[in-house]
Amino acid sequence: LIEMTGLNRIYTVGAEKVHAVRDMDLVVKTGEYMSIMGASGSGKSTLMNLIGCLDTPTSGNYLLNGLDVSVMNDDELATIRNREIGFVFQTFNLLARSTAAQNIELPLIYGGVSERERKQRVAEAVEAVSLTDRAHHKPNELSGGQRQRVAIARALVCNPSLLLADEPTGNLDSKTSEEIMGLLDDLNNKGHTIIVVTHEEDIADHTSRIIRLIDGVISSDSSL
Amino acid sequence: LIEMTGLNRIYTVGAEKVHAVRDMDLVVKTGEYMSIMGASGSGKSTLMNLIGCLDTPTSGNYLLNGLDVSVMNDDELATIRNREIGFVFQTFNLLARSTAAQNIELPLIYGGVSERERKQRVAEAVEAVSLTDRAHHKPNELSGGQRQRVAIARALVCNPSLLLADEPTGNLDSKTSEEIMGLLDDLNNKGHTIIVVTHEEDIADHTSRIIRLIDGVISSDSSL
Ligand SMILES: Nc1ncnc2c1ncn2[C@@H]1O[C@H](COP(=O)(O)OP(=O)(O)OP(=O)(O)O)[C@@H](O)[C@H]1O
Ligand SMILES: Nc1ncnc2c1ncn2[C@@H]1O[C@H](COP(=O)(O)OP(=O)(O)OP(=O)(O)O)[C@@H](O)[C@H]1O
Ligand SMILES: [Mg+2]
Ligand SMILES: [Mg+2]
Repeated sequence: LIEMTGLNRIYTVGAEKVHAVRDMDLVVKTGEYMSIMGASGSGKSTLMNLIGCLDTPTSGNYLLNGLDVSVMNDDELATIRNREIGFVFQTFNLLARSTAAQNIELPLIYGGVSERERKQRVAEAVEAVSLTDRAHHKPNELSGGQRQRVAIARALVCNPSLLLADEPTGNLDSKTSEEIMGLLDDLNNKGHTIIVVTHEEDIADHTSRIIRLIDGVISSDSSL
Repeated sequence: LIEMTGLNRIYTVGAEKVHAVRDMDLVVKTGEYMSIMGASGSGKSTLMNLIGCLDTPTSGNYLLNGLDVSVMNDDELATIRNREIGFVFQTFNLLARSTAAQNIELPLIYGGVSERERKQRVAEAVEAVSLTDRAHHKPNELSGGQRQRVAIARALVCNPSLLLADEPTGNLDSKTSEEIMGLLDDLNNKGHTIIVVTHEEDIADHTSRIIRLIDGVISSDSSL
């Protein structure tokens, strides 16, 4: 599914260059359930943004489902992101003036799903993350962990073939974390590919492969 | 230091009322090191905002250092918040157009500290959270855990007598979390009062008292 060769991402800040991802080779097969771990600042979110086509590498090759991402135009990238990939952001990125339910519905509106089916699927996603009695609240009327769950529901509602979750349980107590990981386990059992950034070993234990980053480089890979 | 009696906080959302903190009695002595735990949505951040004078209770009494907070005007509350209380927010609340160093310096500017001393203290705070090589980056040029550390450094730079930290390690790997908890341990050893919201038992184990919330009510208190 994912084939990265010699991938680099260098940020420029004034005169300084930050080499966040260095010369990375990574292969992820369809249906894999993988964790990415590593210290704060080691490049995990940068790598996730590259995988999810939210960011362009400085150099290197990225084949997604056999297609060369670097030769795609913005429309093609946007289509892939909306239809194939679900992304749970480390900072949630919810729309402040929309309710939880409206935020969760948005990818379905982009996907051209009928209103009747949208309402049905949003209700199911809201129920799955235990937010039924908060669905009409806006983000600033929700707790931190409730906002995180809205972000998760929004990523799940499209039934994405690739789910990218950047620290999805960082704001959740252990019981709620376990419920969320249960949802991810179910999704993987149906054949979806899941990549989770986490710094908690309990969360990583749900997955079947763990890669660890140090300063933008893969320092260990449990599948090797 | 903190004496709350019959405290309530009710949010109104349209026609609905959310009773986030219910009839709470809480006493915290100077120099205590306490954790607040509980499920997502149980009222932890709401309680922290009430303790930190960032929010007003719907009813009940709050004495801070023997002073009745409910009869203070905005200026008096702002003075207390700036001089006595350091707050690490669950969502960081950094200024997007300022660098990490500028964000950390801000409370010292409000406190009327001289420029020479400000530069010194900001450099020490940046060093304490291991961000020396990122101090000139803006928040969107930092990783999630680096932003969290900027928020922590900003709360610590005033040497506050009361530090309120709402899930300060949620975005940090275990090694960085331990370093941050080490900073809090040191602060408490110097006599400062520290209250930490966390959902991780390892973090709570640094503190000497744990209260647990269920639906806005204290369900257990290890000091009793
Ligand atoms: N401004 C608001 N308006 C309406 N309801 C709110 C508001 N802020 C919080 N709430 C509700 O009050 C309850 C308590 O919220 P609070 O943020 O204190 O929870 P929390 O314990 O910090 O949760 P988490 O662990 O998820 O951060 C939640 O159910 C939330 O939906
Ligand atoms: N837009 C940017 N401009 C400059 N530097 C950046 C930018 N975004 C990230 N960085 C830097 O790149 C490095 C990797 O960042 P990244 O967000 O990928 O880390 P991370 O592993 O996700 O960390 P965390 O666990 O703290 O979320 C960090 O040192 C960060 O300061
Ligand atoms: Mg990150
Ligand atoms: Mg909270």
